[in-house]
Amino acid sequence: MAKIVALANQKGGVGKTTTAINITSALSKMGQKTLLIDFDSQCNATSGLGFAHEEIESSIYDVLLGDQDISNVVLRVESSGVFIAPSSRDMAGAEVELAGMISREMCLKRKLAAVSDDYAFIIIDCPPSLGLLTINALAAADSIIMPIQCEYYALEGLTQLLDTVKLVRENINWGLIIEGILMTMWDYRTNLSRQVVDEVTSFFPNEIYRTVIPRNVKLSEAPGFGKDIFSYDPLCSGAKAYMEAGREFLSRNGII
Amino acid sequence: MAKIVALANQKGGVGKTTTAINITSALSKMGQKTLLIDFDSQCNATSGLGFAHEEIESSIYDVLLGDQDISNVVLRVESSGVFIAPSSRDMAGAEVELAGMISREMCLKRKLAAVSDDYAFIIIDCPPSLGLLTINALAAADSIIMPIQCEYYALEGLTQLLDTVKLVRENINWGLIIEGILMTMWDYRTNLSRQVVDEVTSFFPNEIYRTVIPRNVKLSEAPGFGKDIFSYDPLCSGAKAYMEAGREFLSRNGII
Ligand SMILES: Nc1ncnc2c1ncn2[C@@H]1O[C@H](COP(=O)(O)OP(=O)(O)OP(=O)(O)O)[C@@H](O)[C@H]1O
Ligand SMILES: Nc1ncnc2c1ncn2[C@@H]1O[C@H](COP(=O)(O)OP(=O)(O)OP(=O)(O)O)[C@@H](O)[C@H]1O
Ligand SMILES: [Mg+2]
Ligand SMILES: [Mg+2]
Repeated sequence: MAKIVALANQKGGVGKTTTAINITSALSKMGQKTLLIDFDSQCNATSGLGFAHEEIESSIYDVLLGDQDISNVVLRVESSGVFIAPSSRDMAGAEVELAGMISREMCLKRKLAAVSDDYAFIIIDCPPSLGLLTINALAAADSIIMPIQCEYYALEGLTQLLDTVKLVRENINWGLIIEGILMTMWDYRTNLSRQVVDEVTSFFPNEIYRTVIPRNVKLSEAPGFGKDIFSYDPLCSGAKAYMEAGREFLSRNGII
Repeated sequence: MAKIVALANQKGGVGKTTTAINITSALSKMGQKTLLIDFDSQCNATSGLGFAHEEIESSIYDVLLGDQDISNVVLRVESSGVFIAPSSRDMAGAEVELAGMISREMCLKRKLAAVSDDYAFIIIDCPPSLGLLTINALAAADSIIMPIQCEYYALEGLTQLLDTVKLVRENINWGLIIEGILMTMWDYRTNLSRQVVDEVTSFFPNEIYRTVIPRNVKLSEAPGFGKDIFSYDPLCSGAKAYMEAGREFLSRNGII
């Protein structure tokens, strides 16, 4: 029975995709078979792992709104052993199409049931909004990891995100818990990073991960080569931090 | 007759709000009466100019989906002379509510007509998606400024954004043009920034602004104090760059 984790935050550019790709890779490297679901019409997780959108014959869109089995769309990244259910441009229309369906919040959950026994973990990369796609991800998930950029606006959005999590827990998925808060793009040179981390720590002392992801240009270069950070530059501070975060994730789940 | 400019890019965190606030301020400082519309339920432009969401009695939501006149919701920022139509949390439900309305793409355009003669420019800060709110902004706009972060994923999203602009031009607003492409968060220390700028320049030699906005921590500190960059630190590289961008905007419009 896979544990399903949603990576969500409606604030844009906080490191959802970067975290989804690199946590999935770290877990795979530690022997945990993990499926990454690219649930964003931007297809960043798909291209970030090296799949051009022309190469994608069927995607998570065809699973969600068509009649494809999820196991038919899953691709394997040779170099890292990561499995991904790719996204496609069609996902741009998914929310409008879902809106008219019965039990529209539970579509993803129903489809994931078919592969739940094939993986230890399923990680869902969400788009920067709290619309029906993110709601579907939260409805399907056992827990949520909230990447938070060490910036003022990212802090502001936290209340809205927590309100949504609460709404989903009370109405759709009573078991949804906060897996953790991962601080991203920490810049040792600025006070702002320190202030934001201190603020989040004071509100969420238990949920905030000890591991903090530093700002590291290698993390933003890697997707241009279609590689996770471990394949791109295994010794850089970004790779060390994401491996650390993967370990913390497993230890919080009592696996190591 | 105000010129209406949408700040749009579905990629998250590329500097839409930072550009909206600081271009509006630069234009106001150069004697052009400018209205900023916060069209994102995150309310970042509203809080970035110092208005806490508890202070907002009525917002752009009440204009769009209620019966408020836009002139009744506009607030003035004392220190900088900037006018803003604030957002509110209600905007999170706006897309679903709009979806059921007749001529749902033209709601904003109809409402802006009432204040068009009161301002030289109206700047619309869009959310990180290509949903009905961004479509409304593109339908109401004369032109679009596309902030593009000097990063791989930001480059990837450009085609999708251009496809949407073309769709809006062909079906809803034949006059919509590209005002310009503004490169943001340029980091002189990385090759990535240079590569992305070169790539965008090769595709859009005329639309890309000569002015490039550097990565500058002051720009991310200012919203925490509710100030535009000119009120926060007028001598920093971020302030100089946004004043430069404001000047380039006016010169491209034949005003200076
Ligand atoms: N720790 C980091 N250091 C440096 N750059 C980073 C880091 N994490 C992410 N980035 C870069 O910052 C940008 C935003 O990150 P990313 O795309 O992962 O965020 P996101 O939350 O998924 O964005 P969206 O809201 O658009 O889905 C990307 O260009 C990415 O390469
Ligand atoms: N030139 C810059 N230098 C440093 N930081 C910047 C710069 N421009 C923006 N930022 C910071 O980067 C983050 C993202 O910027 P901003 O919120 O303006 O982007 P956005 O495109 O409006 O995001 P969203 O997609 O969530 O609406 C913010 O924390 C902001 O303060
Ligand atoms: Mg993403
Ligand atoms: Mg914004």
